[in-house]
Amino acid sequence: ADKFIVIGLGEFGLAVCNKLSDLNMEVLAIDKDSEKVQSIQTKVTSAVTLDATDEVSLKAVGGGNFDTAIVSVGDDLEASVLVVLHLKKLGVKCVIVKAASSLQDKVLGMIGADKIILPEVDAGRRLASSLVNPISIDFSELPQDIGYAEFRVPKAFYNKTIAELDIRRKYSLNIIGIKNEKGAFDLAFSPEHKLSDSEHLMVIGNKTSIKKFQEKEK
Amino acid sequence: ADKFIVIGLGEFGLAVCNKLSDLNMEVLAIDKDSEKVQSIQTKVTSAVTLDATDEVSLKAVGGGNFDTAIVSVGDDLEASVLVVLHLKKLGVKCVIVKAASSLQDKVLGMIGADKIILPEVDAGRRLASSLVNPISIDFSELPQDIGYAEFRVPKAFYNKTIAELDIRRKYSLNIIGIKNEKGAFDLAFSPEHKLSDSEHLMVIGNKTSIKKFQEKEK
Ligand SMILES: Nc1ncnc2c1ncn2[C@@H]1O[C@H](COP(=O)(O)OP(=O)(O)OP(=O)(O)O)[C@@H](O)[C@H]1O
Ligand SMILES: Nc1ncnc2c1ncn2[C@@H]1O[C@H](COP(=O)(O)OP(=O)(O)OP(=O)(O)O)[C@@H](O)[C@H]1O
Repeated sequence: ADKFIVIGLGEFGLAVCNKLSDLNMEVLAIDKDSEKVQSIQTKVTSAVTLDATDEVSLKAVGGGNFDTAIVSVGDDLEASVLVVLHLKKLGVKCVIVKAASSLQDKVLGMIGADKIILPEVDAGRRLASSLVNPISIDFSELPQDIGYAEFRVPKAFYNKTIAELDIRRKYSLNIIGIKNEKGAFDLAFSPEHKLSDSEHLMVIGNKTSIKKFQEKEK
Repeated sequence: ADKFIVIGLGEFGLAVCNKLSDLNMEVLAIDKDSEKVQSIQTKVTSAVTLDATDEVSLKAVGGGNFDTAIVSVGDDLEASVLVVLHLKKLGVKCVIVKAASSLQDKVLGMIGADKIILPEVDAGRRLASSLVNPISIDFSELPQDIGYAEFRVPKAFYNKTIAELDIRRKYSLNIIGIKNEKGAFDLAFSPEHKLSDSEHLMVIGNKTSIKKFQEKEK
């Protein structure tokens, strides 16, 4: 669960390696370019030079032992397809691929990639939104230890009001909204609103507090 | 303020054009490749085929009349540099550039770009964070009409407690935290906390509610 194989050390793959390592994850970094492998050696758990389109090499480094693989081997669709197919054949549960274009996105989805990233499209959309709505600061600017989660209303909360439950004080969580079963949500709910089993709580708070709440209310 | 010039219609530029147009912004789309210009013609306000490294052409289409330019002309650093310099010379206030690498990032910053985007680095970091902390849903998944903002404590609020101010009911805003003058913030503040003039309110709510509050508390 905290073991990752990252294949392809371009800007994207490198950023993934660096961030995963900063978060203390175990990372095996792979690239066919030995210079790139060398420059990341000290940062990750291990780094190996090999051609990931060669199934034998991938198997030799234990590629199949990872739950999650992140693949970004550049514009060559054939290379991306081969690497994805090898990883799935070796039993990797979650194969994430960076696609070089919307067309590649389609193809990679069809051959079994579990998640496809289009950095340019994502970045373009985000930039446009932030230019039109500067008031909505990118939430990813909120500090790293803050999380957002949605919870079914726990049995113990049925028919109680938000005010009487005193959630902020008891759980260090902030309810920012209530979702109904259709997915519509209300951010302007009254503190006197009584919670029901068909609702979900939209919650913000410290990630530790969120985890604690999840454990407790199971 | 809602007039944009987008130069370069690769995946990034295209995504910017599409999103800005969806948000009803005025968009002039530019590319040297007439096929790309044609395919976006019906989506944007206007689309023109020209070489943006040619200052005369840029001036001819009124490049200087835009407040914001978004430039993504590919891997050729020289082309990016030329386009940025021309736009600044024509008087464009905000020139945003997509850089092809961390090295380009440095150079473009030094020659006057106001904001530089590195989609692969951003995407790699975000992916890594979401893999380690699946519990923290990407806030940009919160619906488009929700915003986050920070406000100085209005004079009328000095020395009052959050509880007595009843901000959620009066302003449809949710205070998720309080920032002090050093930038440190507290998400677990007590409702009995008295607000002071050295603090900032960290607020989430409907964007309309945020705007109203901004107007009112000036
Ligand atoms: N078959 C392969 N096996 C291992 N590594 C490979 C293979 N093919 C390409 N690579 C590596 O993948 C990396 C891809 O980076 P490149 O800059 O070409 O593309 P990219 O994915 O578009 O990069 P970026 O993330 O910067 O946008 C390179 O470091 C390259 O050496
Ligand atoms: N001097 C120029 N004037 C106008 N358009 C240009 C100029 N140079 C390049 N372009 C255009 O900019 C676009 C750049 O897209 P390209 O796919 O090469 O790079 P990119 O910025 O890496 O794209 P992506 O956003 O897909 O990552 C192309 O459509 C190209 O025609």
